[in-house]
Amino acid sequence: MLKVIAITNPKGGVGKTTTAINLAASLAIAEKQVLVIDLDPADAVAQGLGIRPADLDFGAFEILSGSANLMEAARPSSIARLDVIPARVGDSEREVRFNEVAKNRVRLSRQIDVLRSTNRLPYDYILIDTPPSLNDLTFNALLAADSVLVPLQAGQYAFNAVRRLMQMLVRLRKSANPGLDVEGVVLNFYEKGTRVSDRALFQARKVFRSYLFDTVIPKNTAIGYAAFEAKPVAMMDIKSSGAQAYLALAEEIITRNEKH
Amino acid sequence: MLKVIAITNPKGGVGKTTTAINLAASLAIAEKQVLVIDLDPADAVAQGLGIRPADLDFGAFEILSGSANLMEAARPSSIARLDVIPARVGDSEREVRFNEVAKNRVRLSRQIDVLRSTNRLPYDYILIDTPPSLNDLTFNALLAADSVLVPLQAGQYAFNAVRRLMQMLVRLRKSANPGLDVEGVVLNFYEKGTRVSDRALFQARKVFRSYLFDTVIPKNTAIGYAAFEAKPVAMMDIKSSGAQAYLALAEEIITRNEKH
Ligand SMILES: Nc1ncnc2c1ncn2[C@@H]1O[C@H](COP(=O)(O)OP(=O)(O)OP(=O)(O)O)[C@@H](O)[C@H]1O
Ligand SMILES: Nc1ncnc2c1ncn2[C@@H]1O[C@H](COP(=O)(O)OP(=O)(O)OP(=O)(O)O)[C@@H](O)[C@H]1O
Ligand SMILES: [Mg+2]
Ligand SMILES: [Mg+2]
Repeated sequence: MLKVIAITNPKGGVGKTTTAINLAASLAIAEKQVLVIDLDPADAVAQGLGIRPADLDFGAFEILSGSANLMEAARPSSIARLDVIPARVGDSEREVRFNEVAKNRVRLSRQIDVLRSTNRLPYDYILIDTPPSLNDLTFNALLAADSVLVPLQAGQYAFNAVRRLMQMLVRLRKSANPGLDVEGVVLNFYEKGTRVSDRALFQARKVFRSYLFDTVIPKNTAIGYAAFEAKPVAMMDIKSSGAQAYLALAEEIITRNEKH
Repeated sequence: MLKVIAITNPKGGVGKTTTAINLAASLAIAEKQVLVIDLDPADAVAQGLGIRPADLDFGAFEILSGSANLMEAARPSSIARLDVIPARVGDSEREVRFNEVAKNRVRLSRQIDVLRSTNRLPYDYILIDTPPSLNDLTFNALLAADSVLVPLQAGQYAFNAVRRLMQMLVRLRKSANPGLDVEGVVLNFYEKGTRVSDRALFQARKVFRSYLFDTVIPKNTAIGYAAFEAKPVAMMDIKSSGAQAYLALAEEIITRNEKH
């Protein structure tokens, strides 16, 4: 079974990259074969996993421009069962080009279809990190994905952005990817007992109902610090509240997807 | 004297909108005439100032599509001397259209040139909020601006994004806006005494030198809470550390710009 999940929210700084890295590592710890693809020119997935994109031959840039396929570009990380494809954008010249080749919004989904058609599927989960924007790069991810996972930050501007995303998903389902599901919404930066967080959790339960994951990701300095150490938080401090939350999120996703 | 400042950083969630709203309010408190224009389809500036874009006739959408000019679209806010032009995007249909009309990257700068040519300038400062992306909407702001103000979040992925932005600015200066200056970089979410913040301040001073504002914006729950109350933090609690920081930032900008 191959499940492709796009990690998306047009609101910036909600924890898309942090979730991509830490959920991928947690799924790998739970014995799943995992690939993380970075479609954000910021190339933060590589940074958070201690990988220098310039050292590699290929990245998402080459995949979208058609000069490499997924298996040629996938590289092992320092974590067992976790492969990575960084954006590998580099400079502003290539960033402009990356946005141009992404105008063909089915490039990534074509590559994933090839992967699905092989006999032995190399991965159980593919996670795709996206930029904070509803642009052609994010559309490439949404057309390639089976479902969307939406990190939600406790904060005032957060809910409108998710509404914008959900409206866009309705358009996409009608036009290009009828099977696109919502994997779920996960509340991040939760600070127990603060007004902003308690209000956000209450509102999120009301608005997203069963789409809201039971797991809530706490605001946890270990998560921010692990990014400096260029490793997933579970590899830095498995007992931290952040690491435990992402392991729980991985379990929740595995249970939802594999019980059928 | 009219000074146009674009508030930009391709990294998401660093406090662009928060800075646009609170700096604008602080400049107005310091007796300046101020206009805030929102080029982010998230329309968070309107939300943070308690304005419903749907109640207005025009927004940045109409300005970029050529059906209204700046003075027709500008509306007073509840704060004296502070006018607002929301993005006024509404739904995903208009969001797609907004990105299309923005392909003409000089639309906004043309409108601002018209404003500059009038005898009595209505504003001392125009602040432009931008989406977390180096896209055509952000380029409209960068081509219309005299300078760029960059909020910087203390965090691992923050510095690379500013490097990407600075590289893009070099290209822009050569191609389209030779006079584009850097107004400064302001450190946000500063938590005194934490490793992540102390490291960020040290690094920011080393990397940005005199571009780094002396004023540092603290992480302050009043700032997040004021957004829920749909007002600038100075209007909710002028003694809060957040309000005091934005007043100091306004003073610093006024001193830098008006001493010549
Ligand atoms: N639960 C958490 N606790 C503490 N810090 C966190 C948490 N989640 C994310 N962070 C930190 O917050 C910052 C923003 O997170 P991140 O960069 O993952 O968001 P993003 O949605 O990918 O941003 P962008 O929109 O720019 O792509 C990072 O510095 C990250 O280390
Ligand atoms: N100094 C601060 N202290 C506490 N909360 C803050 C501070 N600055 C910003 N915030 C909160 O952090 C969140 C992100 O800020 P904001 O939305 O202004 O960033 P942004 O850069 O405009 O995001 P985007 O990239 O999505 O446009 C908001 O919920 C805001 O209220
Ligand atoms: Mg990210
Ligand atoms: Mg914003």
